[in-house]
Amino acid sequence: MARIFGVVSQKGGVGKTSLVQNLGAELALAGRRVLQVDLDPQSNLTVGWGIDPVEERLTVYDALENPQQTANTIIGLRDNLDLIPADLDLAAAELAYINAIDRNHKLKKALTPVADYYDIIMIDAPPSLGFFTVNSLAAASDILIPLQVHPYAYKAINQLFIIIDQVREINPDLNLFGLILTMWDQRNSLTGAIEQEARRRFEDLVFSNVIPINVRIPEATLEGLSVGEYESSSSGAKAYKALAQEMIHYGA
Amino acid sequence: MARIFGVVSQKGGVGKTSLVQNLGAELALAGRRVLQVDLDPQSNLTVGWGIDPVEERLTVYDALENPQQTANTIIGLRDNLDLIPADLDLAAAELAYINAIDRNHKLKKALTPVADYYDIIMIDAPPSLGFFTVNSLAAASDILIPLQVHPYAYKAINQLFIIIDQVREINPDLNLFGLILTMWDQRNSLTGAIEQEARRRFEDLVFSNVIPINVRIPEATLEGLSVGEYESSSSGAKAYKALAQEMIHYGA
Ligand SMILES: Nc1ncnc2c1ncn2[C@@H]1O[C@H](COP(=O)(O)OP(=O)(O)OP(=O)(O)O)[C@@H](O)[C@H]1O
Ligand SMILES: Nc1ncnc2c1ncn2[C@@H]1O[C@H](COP(=O)(O)OP(=O)(O)OP(=O)(O)O)[C@@H](O)[C@H]1O
Ligand SMILES: [Mg+2]
Ligand SMILES: [Mg+2]
Repeated sequence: MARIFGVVSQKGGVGKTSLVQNLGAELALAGRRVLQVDLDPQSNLTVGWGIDPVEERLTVYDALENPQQTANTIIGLRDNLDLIPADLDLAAAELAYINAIDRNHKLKKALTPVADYYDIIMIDAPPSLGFFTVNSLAAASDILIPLQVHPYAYKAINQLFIIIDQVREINPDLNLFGLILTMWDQRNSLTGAIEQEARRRFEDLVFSNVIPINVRIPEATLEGLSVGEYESSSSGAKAYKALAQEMIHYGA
Repeated sequence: MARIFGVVSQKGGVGKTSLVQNLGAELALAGRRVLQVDLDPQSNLTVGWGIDPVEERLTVYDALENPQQTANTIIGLRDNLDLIPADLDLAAAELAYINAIDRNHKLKKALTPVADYYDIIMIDAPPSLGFFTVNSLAAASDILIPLQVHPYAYKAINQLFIIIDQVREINPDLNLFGLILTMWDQRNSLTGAIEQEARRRFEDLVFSNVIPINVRIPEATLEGLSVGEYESSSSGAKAYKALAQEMIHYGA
């Protein structure tokens, strides 16, 4: 049975999509069978892999609608690495299921038919605490929180923890796997201050490896590649690779 | 009658809140009577001004509920500069008004009683194209789009333009005032590529002044200050001041 990671933060632009794409790619290179799920109508993860969300294809919305279809939505990206893409139509799901009894379990049901084919499933979600993030957390076994070393992102953690506790009412075994410091910039004092505060408060929940600010990360998305494929010697690529090893060390 | 600017982008972390706070502060210093509205449940604009959203007070939600209350929600920040704060309870508004006939006009109605006291109103909204962004656009006379010089943010423009066109059905005079390049970093090639593409496509809708990457911007929020107050000699502070002058030159 796959370990399912919900990558969540309601703060925008903290590196959720980048984490799913690049950490997932490194875990696949390390031999884990990985499925990435784009649960954001913005479809950045889909775009990041060079797939045009405008083209007609089955998407995660089709899987939510009919779990029997899930296998047909899967795109093979690389060895050991698959994707369930999204498109803008996914935005309609939030209201479509407003009165559905199983509203919060749509994704869990969609993933059940395929979960056994994978070791790791990673779910990208939009910057909000609504339907998509709740579905991700309800489907997940584990949570990964990218924590940008900025004040607003740090302050967002309290509210996120409240939502996580609420979701534990329907998913009691939901485990916080860890926090990953992102957009880390040793040149500025803010990085140090936020890192120190985060490690003091969350202790060993914060991974040792941080993701530094590195322009190769957004550049790689223009090519539809992971940053490791785009430039393996870059600080960003090395960081995700090291993080993957740390994740594996802790049981991923 | 105030000119009402909706500052919008569904891409997260592109500098919406920073733009409202800092550009608004500079416009107030230049003598414009400015009201800032925090229409994001995350309340980052409120926090950025050093106001604790947890404390009991009237917020923008009270103004949405009862426009007669709007004046009572206003906090005086500085000379010529006021704020309507938010708190986390605002998240409930999206569903509370799901069947309201005037669902999209709640903010417009809330601002009408106070609009004449101001020259400029600036509205911060969350990273989505839902209720809050639509309300901002429906209340606005003008739109400002912060455009982070990254691929995902650039790709988000198409969808944003579609929503703007839709809102023009209920707000026909809605004017796109301009796009502001943010997190501009002359050290990396991506900045140049995205800037060139944006200026080619949107021409003089893109302001000449850009907002550079500058750590003083997030640092200032820790102190509840605008970046101009925090460190007026910083590149960030100078950029917002120059941008304010450019806005005034174009009629703000
Ligand atoms: N460590 C990094 N260094 C430099 N740029 C980065 C880094 N991580 C991510 N980025 C870039 O910053 C932007 C924001 O990252 P990303 O889109 O992954 O965040 P997100 O949390 O998924 O955003 P959203 O909230 O909009 O979904 C993207 O353009 C991405 O390529
Ligand atoms: N030019 C800049 N240089 C460095 N940091 C910046 C700059 N502009 C904004 N920031 C910081 O980057 C983060 C994202 O900016 P901000 O919160 O203003 O974006 P946003 O679009 O409002 O995000 P959200 O989508 O979450 O509402 C914040 O921590 C902010 O302080
Ligand atoms: Mg994302
Ligand atoms: Mg914001």
